[in-house]
This record gives sequence, C-alpha cells and structure tokens, in this order.
Amino acid sequence: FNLNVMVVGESGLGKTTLLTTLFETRLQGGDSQSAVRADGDLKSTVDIKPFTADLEENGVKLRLTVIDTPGFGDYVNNSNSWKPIIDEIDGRYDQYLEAENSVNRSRIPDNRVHACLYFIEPTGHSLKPLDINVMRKLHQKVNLIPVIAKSDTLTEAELEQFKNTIRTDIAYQGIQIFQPPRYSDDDEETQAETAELVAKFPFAVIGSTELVATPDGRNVRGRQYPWGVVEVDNEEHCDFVKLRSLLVRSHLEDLREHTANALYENYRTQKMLS
Amino acid sequence: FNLNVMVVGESGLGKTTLLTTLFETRLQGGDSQSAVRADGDLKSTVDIKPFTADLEENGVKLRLTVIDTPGFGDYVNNSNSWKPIIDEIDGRYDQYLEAENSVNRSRIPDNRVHACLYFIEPTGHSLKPLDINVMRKLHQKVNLIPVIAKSDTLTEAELEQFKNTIRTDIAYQGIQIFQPPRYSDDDEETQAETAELVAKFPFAVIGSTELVATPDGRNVRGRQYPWGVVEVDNEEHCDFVKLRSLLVRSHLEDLREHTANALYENYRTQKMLS
Ligand SMILES: Nc1nc2c(ncn2[C@@H]2O[C@H](COP(=O)(O)OP(=O)(O)O)[C@@H](O)[C@H]2O)c(=O)[nH]1
Ligand SMILES: Nc1nc2c(ncn2[C@@H]2O[C@H](COP(=O)(O)OP(=O)(O)O)[C@@H](O)[C@H]2O)c(=O)[nH]1
Repeated sequence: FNLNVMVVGESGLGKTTLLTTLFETRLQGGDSQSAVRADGDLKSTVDIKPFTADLEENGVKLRLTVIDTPGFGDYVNNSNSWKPIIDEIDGRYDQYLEAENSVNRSRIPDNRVHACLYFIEPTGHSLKPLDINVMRKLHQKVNLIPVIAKSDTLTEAELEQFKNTIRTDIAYQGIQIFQPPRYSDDDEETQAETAELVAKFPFAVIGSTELVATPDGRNVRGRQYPWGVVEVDNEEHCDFVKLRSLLVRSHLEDLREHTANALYENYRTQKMLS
Repeated sequence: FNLNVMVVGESGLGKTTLLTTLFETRLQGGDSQSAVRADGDLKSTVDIKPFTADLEENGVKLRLTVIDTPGFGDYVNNSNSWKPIIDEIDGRYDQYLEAENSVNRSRIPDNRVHACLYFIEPTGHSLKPLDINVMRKLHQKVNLIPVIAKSDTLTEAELEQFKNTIRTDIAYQGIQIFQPPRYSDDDEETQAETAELVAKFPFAVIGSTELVATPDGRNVRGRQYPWGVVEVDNEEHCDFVKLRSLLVRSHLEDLREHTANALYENYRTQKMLS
C-alpha cells in the first residue's frame, strides 16, 4: 500500500516536526507494531518534498509519502499561494490519466494525493481569509483534513471554543472536509469509533520527536516547558493519536478509494468536458 | 504623565489580552502600588482603539493610552498593511506640529506615539517578510519594541534560539529598536538593571487576566493547561514583568523624551524640507 499525504500551512506551524512524529511513532515500544525507515533528514523544511518512509502497521507494510508546500502563505502578498498546490495535485492526476490511457496500464503507480493536511494557526479566532480561499480551492480536488497546529498554545476551554468556531466557519463557507464513510454493515464498535473520531474534528495536533521525562517519571515523546510536559501520545493533551490512526490504520483505504473513485473521476470528467 | 503605546501585530497573537494584563497588574496585591480604572471593555479587538486607563505607579499617576491596529497582516495581500499605521503615527506628529505653531501653545497635549510594541509570531524561524518590511518603515518614526507573542508556545531552548535569530535578523536588516539610554552618571545598580533588561530583548510575553491555581496552591494570573500552569508574573516563565517595568517605570521618561527630542524633531525637519 502507499499513501500520499500533502501538507499545507505557513512556515512555523510545526509541519516538519509533525511529519517526523507521524513517521516515528512511539520509540519506546507500545502497542503499534510500526517500524520506520526514513529516506532523508526531515530537519529542513525545504528538503522535505517529497519525503518517503516505510511503515509497518499491524503487519501491513505501508509506504507513506509526504509532499510539502514550502513558502505557502509566507509572503507579504499571498494571492497566488494556492497555485503551486493546485498545480501539484492536478499534475499528479494528469500523470495518472496519461498512464491510464497508455497501452501498458496493468500496474499504474498511484502518485495521486490521497489526503491534504491543512494546518490552521492556533489564533483562537475565526479562519483567516487565506485559509478559506485555499481550502475552497482544495476541497473538491483532494480529501481535506484541517488540523489545528501547535495546539499546546490553547487551553482546554480555548480549544473547545476554537474547534466550534472552525466547524462553524467550515460549514458556513461550504468547505467539504474528509468524512469517514459509514457503511450499513458496520458493526457497533466501528460506528462508535468513527463517531468518536468525527467528534474531534478538526484534530488538534502537537508534534515532537524528543523523549522527555514527565514529573511522574515516564519517558514520553513531548515538549518540556518550565511549567510542565506536553505529551504527543496522550489523548488528554492532543489528537495526534487519532490523526495517525485515521491516516494509516482505520481510514487508509477510504482515503485511497475516495480519491480514486470520486475525486479523480471528477477531475477526469471535468478535463474531458473542457 | 501620559504614555501612548501603539500595538501592531496580526490577529490572534494575544495583543488584546496582553494590554488588559498590562493595565491590570497583580490583582492580589504584591509590591507595585498600581491601581487601575479602565475606561471600557477590552474584550473586542475592534473596540480597542484607542483605549485609556489610569494607573498609579509608585505614587505617580500615569495615563496609559493604547492604540490598536485592527486588521494588520490579516489579509491575503498585506502589501498595504503598513499604511494605516504610518498614517496614524504621522497624523499625531502633524497634530502636535499644528499645536506648536498656533498662538496659544502653552499646554499642548502630547498625543504622539511614545512606543510601538510589534508582536512577532512565535514560529521558531526567521522574521517574516511582512515583519521586516513594516519594522523598517516604523523604526525611525517611533520607539520600536518588538516582543515575542504567546511565548508559552516555545520551550526554553527554542526561545533562546528564537531570540538569537530575531536579534540577528534585526541587526542584519538594520532595524533600529528602542535602546534604553545609558547616562555617564548612572549608578551601578541602574547600569546593571539596564544591561539585564537589554539582555532579554526581544521580550517574550504571555498575557492573562484570569486567576488560576498553581499545583503548589498559589493563585496567580496565568494560563491553565492540562500539563501545568504558565504564570504571567513569573520571570522564569516570560518577560512580562520586564516589559511592564520598561514601559511604566524605568524607561517611561526615556520613551517620552526620545519621541519629543529626536523622533519628532526628525519628522518636523523632514516635513519642512519636503
Ligand atoms: N508549541 C509547539 N511548538 C512546536 C510544535 N511542533 C513543532 N514546534 C516548534 O515550532 C517550530 C517550527 O517547527 P517546524 O516543524 O520547523 O515548522 P514548519 O515550518 O511548519 O515545518 C520549532 O521550534 C518546533 O520545535 C508543537 O506541536 N507545539
Ligand atoms: N498561548 C497563549 N495564548 C494566549 C496568550 N494571550 C492570549 N492568548 C489567547 O489567544 C487568543 C487570541 O487572543 P487575543 O488577545 O484576542 O489576540 P489579538 O487578536 O491579538 O488581540 C485567545 O484565545 C487568548 O486567550 C498567551 O500569552 N499565550
């Protein structure tokens, strides 16, 4: 299996760190059977595109490719920030279209973007004009998954309010975000899991690959402040675990299928009609 | 005495909160003899300009006026973000010039901007193009005091590195920030205090008007996270105390004098020559 994830957001929102965190999983063991072979150094935001790592999730091998979008939203005038992103997504659809139309099309590599993580600055206020503009350009081309970046900036009360504000903005602006599909034959446990996941949208994420010691002596991936330790894998602190689970476990197939069966087909139809 | 402080920075950087924190001081007593009479509700960023509060600092009455700059940096295209800010500063200089040139000029109210707090987003990276552009437009018109907003986003190590990055950027770009003047007759204690202040530039600020309980049972102004409590007035947590001291105690006079004797005179000369 392969999964191609695009990452969009202004510089300084912790994107590079979050991706390294996604690839690494828990370094000190734990439930997930993941192992990582990274192909390069994730330290520089510029080198990241694209970056590939092989993960193993519950015995299933997964090649995760991340496509970064350096410079997005970083200029004084960001009117054209959306263009390189749309070009990247369309370019990959075109590549697939071409391969489908060729004589030998038995094993087409799927380089299409299966999910787009859109990083929202934790302002506490409404979505910015740039966020709305870009998400509206993206949402019918790719599975859009907005996340609240550096969510340790917000208290629990602020986070709850911010999630509500974002959900309201998204609904008001008609922005379609990725919805885990529900199947009539889903068992009760799956239904409950999906509902629990959706209730947490947009996910509040924190990233870190450093191991730090908590006051009660555990070694965890987290951020150490003078006033305490934020833990990446602690669901009381952020939704990182849920995000990772959605991407590489519970909805990996849905993301790929929705891209292939709906989003790509729409693109193909529009291209043929124009 | 009056002090006019302009506040510049994108929406969501905690400007409104910081100003309320500056006005309020420690609510549960403490060393400073400050009392506050606020003139309005600081909750909405739009209502804030200008906002006046009367403080009493060590028996000295001070009228603190804050001028906000709503909408700065919040658009997709921020090429003209600087204009309303420069117009505001120039307009106040013009007002003073006019009053100086009038017949009755015995007691001119000083509405000039004595200090400009420029809020820097805690990205961990270099200054943004917008920050550099705007600070370069401001620095010769007003006492420029850049501050790192929401500094509880950064760990101690990140904050140290970020301050160095900002200081390097500022020097490289030739941006002049407010320098506390040193006088040859300053006593050793004053010299040490000034040096200590300057060593902390740019100040890392956190704002809060909520009283929260620390794990060791103190009630403090701060932010309560699941992993700990950040304290506004704790100098181990941020430089709020130093910022407040610079503005309303140790360098109040320097800010007003430098505005009157240097910055305003430059403006006047340039205006008469053009
Ligand atoms: N508060 C906070 N800071 C973070 C988090 N993740 C990364 N950072 C810090 O934010 C800064 C920028 O991170 P980076 O991953 O380079 O951001 P990018 O520019 O979006 O790729 C660095 O100082 C990181 O250590 C997070 O979850 N919370
Ligand atoms: N992490 C953090 N959040 C803050 C701080 N000060 C304010 N906030 C929060 O940031 C959000 C925006 O604050 P606000 O003062 O309205 O920002 P403004 O738009 O710049 O005026 C609110 O949720 C505040 O509670 C701070 O020092 N640190």
